[in-house]
Amino acid sequence: MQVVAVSHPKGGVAKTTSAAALAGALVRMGHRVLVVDLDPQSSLTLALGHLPNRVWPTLAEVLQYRHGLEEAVHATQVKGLDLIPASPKLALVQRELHGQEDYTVLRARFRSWLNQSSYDYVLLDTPPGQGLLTLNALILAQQVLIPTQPEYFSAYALRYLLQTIRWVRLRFQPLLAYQAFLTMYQSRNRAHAWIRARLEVTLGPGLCRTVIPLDTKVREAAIAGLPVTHFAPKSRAARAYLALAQEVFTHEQQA
Amino acid sequence: MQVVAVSHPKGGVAKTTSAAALAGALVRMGHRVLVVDLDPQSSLTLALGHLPNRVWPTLAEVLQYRHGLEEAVHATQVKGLDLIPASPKLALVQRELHGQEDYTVLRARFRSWLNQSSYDYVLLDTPPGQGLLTLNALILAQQVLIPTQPEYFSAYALRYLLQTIRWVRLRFQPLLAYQAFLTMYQSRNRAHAWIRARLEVTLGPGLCRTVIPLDTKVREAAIAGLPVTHFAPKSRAARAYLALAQEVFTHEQQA
Ligand SMILES: Nc1ncnc2c1ncn2[C@@H]1O[C@H](COP(=O)(O)OP(=O)(O)OP(=O)(O)O)[C@@H](O)[C@H]1O
Ligand SMILES: Nc1ncnc2c1ncn2[C@@H]1O[C@H](COP(=O)(O)OP(=O)(O)OP(=O)(O)O)[C@@H](O)[C@H]1O
Ligand SMILES: [Mg+2]
Ligand SMILES: [Mg+2]
Repeated sequence: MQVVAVSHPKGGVAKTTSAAALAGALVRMGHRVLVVDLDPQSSLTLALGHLPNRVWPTLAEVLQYRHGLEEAVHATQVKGLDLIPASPKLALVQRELHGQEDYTVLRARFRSWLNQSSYDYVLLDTPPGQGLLTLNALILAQQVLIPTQPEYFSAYALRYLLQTIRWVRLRFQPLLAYQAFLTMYQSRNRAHAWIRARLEVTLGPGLCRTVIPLDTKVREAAIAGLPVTHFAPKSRAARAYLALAQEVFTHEQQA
Repeated sequence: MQVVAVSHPKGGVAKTTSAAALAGALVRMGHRVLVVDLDPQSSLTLALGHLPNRVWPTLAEVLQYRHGLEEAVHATQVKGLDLIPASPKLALVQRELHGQEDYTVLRARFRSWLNQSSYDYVLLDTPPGQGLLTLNALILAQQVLIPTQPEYFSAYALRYLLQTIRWVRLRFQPLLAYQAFLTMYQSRNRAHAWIRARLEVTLGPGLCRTVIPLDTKVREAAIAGLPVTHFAPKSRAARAYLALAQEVFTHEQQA
């Protein structure tokens, strides 16, 4: 059982899209997968066909110790892929965590339950920024996948997440590994090639070889409530996410 | 003097790009403008040519009462456009706000100083999500501009911001106005036209007629540290932001 956080402090770099698509790829590879939505904006919940104001209970009720984990697991349109949804109430839960001495509630709630569950992979989708929900995800996870858009703000903000990973390694988990990968990549765009070359230098083995191309099928998949791997399996994005899952999950690269 | 917040809880919808470009447009219209970066990721600081780990003092020192506002104002490459930069330390300031009875520190620090300053417009760039820094911006501002990408997650998350605006109107400022506008719009994209039509119905006069097109000049402007209105004044995005500034700022539409 492998717990993987998908995180990047910059907004709109394809964290949610990647969490859904990698989960879809892992299901295609024959694994049983659980995804957890930690974003009060609930994009992953929407991306997998649920409405955050209807589906219940959600992660908020689990973190408030109002419901068990089992009850918050919901099926998706993809067999073998389950979801613990988010809701706007998570913002309240995050605010309440600030007052607490020990804010590592995700680990406290999930750790022993996950070890006994039958999932092969658990993917955690995090909100933008570096709030306490994101920190909780990094403390529970064994591996962080970092979607990075080949543009200035996102490449620059990467350093903030790498600093946080170093801090989590010191305080909580010395073996927390990370790998970044490029998303929404356009091979004919000179600025994209330039940023890619720079990231290869600064990240070395920490940057995946597989690159996710810009592909409008991704946006259509979100409206259909399906990962792009299941909405348009022959699309360039679906094939790239399958290749990425094989690169990242077959031999865990330490970085 | 008009204080305007640029906000949307979804990440990557062009909040920062719009704050810089609208400020550039207002300068072209002859106004003196101050922009304030409230995002710990400091994208607006980068977008206007400063490095968050070098420029000092920043908004964090102002909100901690360590430095006066005057000292935190920095010039940009655009004459008539000044910046109060952000830094990663803002994340710490935001965490500290959680413990306080009265978290409306932005209004406390800025209100009387702004009334005496010679700026015509002050634009506040907010981080994604709905944390206390964003809430502070909505409490100080008289108008909220809401950049909205014509895609599923961003159109859905709009409701969360509108709820927050209604709450701020009840608790703090009954006259807080808002207007949404479409960004990164591709006229030949059917899903974009569909989402636009839906937003016209749900928002009515709250949706601007001016639409900002997808334009690669925007990304190049960010690397050059200039608003797109000054980097590529004849570009489609620059002309659209000028038209948007004229639509929004000449006759304040209440919504
Ligand atoms: N490969 C791709 N091709 C085209 N569009 C994409 C691709 N990946 C993501 N997108 C689109 O980019 C937008 C941002 O993606 P997404 O919401 O997954 O990012 P995020 O990092 O999760 O955002 P947030 O910071 O708000 O959580 C969405 O509209 C999504 O559909
Ligand atoms: N009209 C446009 N055409 C092309 N690219 C654009 C346009 N507007 C914004 N972008 C690009 O989209 C990305 C996201 O924009 P930006 O960072 O301004 O969004 P944001 O809402 O401020 O993100 P965050 O939620 O992280 O604060 C940036 O790479 C930016 O250059
Ligand atoms: Mg997301
Ligand atoms: Mg921004």
